[in-house]
Amino acid sequence: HDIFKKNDKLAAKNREKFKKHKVFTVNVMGAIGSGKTTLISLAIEKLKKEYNVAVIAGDVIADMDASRFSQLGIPTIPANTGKECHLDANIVNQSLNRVNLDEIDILFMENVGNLICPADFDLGEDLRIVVVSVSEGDDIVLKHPVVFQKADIAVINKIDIADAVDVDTEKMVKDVAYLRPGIPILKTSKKQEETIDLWVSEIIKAYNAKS
Amino acid sequence: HDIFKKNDKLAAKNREKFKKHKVFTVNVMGAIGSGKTTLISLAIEKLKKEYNVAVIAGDVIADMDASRFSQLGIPTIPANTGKECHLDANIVNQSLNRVNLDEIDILFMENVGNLICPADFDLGEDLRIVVVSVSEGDDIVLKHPVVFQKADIAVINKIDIADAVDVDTEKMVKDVAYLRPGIPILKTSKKQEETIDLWVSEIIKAYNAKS
Ligand SMILES: Nc1nc2c(ncn2[C@@H]2O[C@H](COP(=O)(O)OP(=O)(O)OP(=O)(O)O)[C@@H](O)[C@H]2O)c(=O)[nH]1
Ligand SMILES: Nc1nc2c(ncn2[C@@H]2O[C@H](COP(=O)(O)OP(=O)(O)OP(=O)(O)O)[C@@H](O)[C@H]2O)c(=O)[nH]1
Ligand SMILES: [Mg+2]
Ligand SMILES: [Mg+2]
Ligand SMILES: [Zn+2]
Ligand SMILES: [Zn+2]
Repeated sequence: HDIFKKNDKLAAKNREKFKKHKVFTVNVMGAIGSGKTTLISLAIEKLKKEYNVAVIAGDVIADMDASRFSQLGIPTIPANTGKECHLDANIVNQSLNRVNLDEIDILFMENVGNLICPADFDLGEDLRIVVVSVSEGDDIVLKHPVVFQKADIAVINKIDIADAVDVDTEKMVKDVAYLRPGIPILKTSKKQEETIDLWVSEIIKAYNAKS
Repeated sequence: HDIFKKNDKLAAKNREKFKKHKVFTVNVMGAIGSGKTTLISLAIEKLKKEYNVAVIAGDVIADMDASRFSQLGIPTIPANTGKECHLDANIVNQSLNRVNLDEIDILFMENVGNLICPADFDLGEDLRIVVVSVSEGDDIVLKHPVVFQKADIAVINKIDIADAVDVDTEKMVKDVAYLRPGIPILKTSKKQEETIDLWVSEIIKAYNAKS
């Protein structure tokens, strides 16, 4: 596919740039409203004391999430994706011109809410995260195999409301493990601090493995 | 845009076909896991006594939703969209070959979970529904203006868990009214029968207006 070839070339360029400036990059994909911004924000709050963190907020209308990030006092680049339903290497490449990569240790990229297209667009990232929430229903994992097959970490969020939506989180965990044996599968809730600590530790683990 | 021109031509063909066979068609769009299948299923249960109902279930992997529909004993056409993140007029056109339109009064088309691309692909439908749920967050409406600007009915679902996710449903209603003044905005929960009766009555109202 021409589009993918073109994207992969640019993704490789991004990867080179990140490597050169020693930036660890995280592509956070997930369903609409699954909690991507919440989880990235909570991670930034914990990480920013010891690491230089920045974020690219990608969406149709990026400034809503971007303002949540900039409130945390870190470099934030809103990336309006318009009619595109996924971030691509080109948008990321252009965003990189707006930030000083030498001043960044960890760069988060919040992808557009979508479990289909983002799976096919390499951004040049080191780490691929997929976030789904219990409120999307427990068949959501098997319905979107490709994005899970390419994930490095899977997050099942909003576990505090699992009973309210009567969803079996263990089924969701099993389904992820079936599609992608061996990857870390985190169950999180913004209301349960220990789950957030684990989420942050997984990012730090991957960061250390890369350094 | 070439893709849209091509789609619009085929959508017009579909529209002609539906008109010829007197089929009332409903395009149900919405976020991933917002409750499209649930709402369509509940509507089918009430409508099938008096109307001949059928459904096209569109998704990456369509058979999960399709089996929920076929259990209701109505003609169900699974439409696998593969890497496409939206139903288009072509997929619908092909699906129509697999059903006897003379035997159908109301045809539901469940779109792929996505609030971006489906807005741009006319399927040839009579009625456009957009479903979001409170669990996606109350900024979800303003983040996706185009799909709401083209909607005929907006549904804010899962109101039974609004407090559990601390979302202001009235803000969501206001945001829809701002983008698309005058359209019916329904607040629903699968657990609150009266909200489902209202949802079904809106469909019947539109059906009668068309006949
Ligand atoms: N109950 C509960 N609600 C949560 C949790 N995490 C996020 N939310 C809520 O879910 C809604 C969406 O959260 P966001 O962080 O904006 O989700 P998102 O994935 O960034 O959304 P988009 O960028 O619009 O796709 C908000 O109302 C959050 O408060 C959680 O762990 N539990
Ligand atoms: N609490 C609550 N849960 C609901 C409601 N409606 C649907 N759900 C749950 O939400 C989840 C998703 O429902 P579906 O009907 O499959 O949603 P969908 O929009 O068809 O999902 P996709 O086709 O995969 O995009 C399921 O676990 C449902 O039981 C509701 O009104 N209240
Ligand atoms: Mg977000
Ligand atoms: Mg469905
Ligand atoms: Zn797409
Ligand atoms: Zn799309």
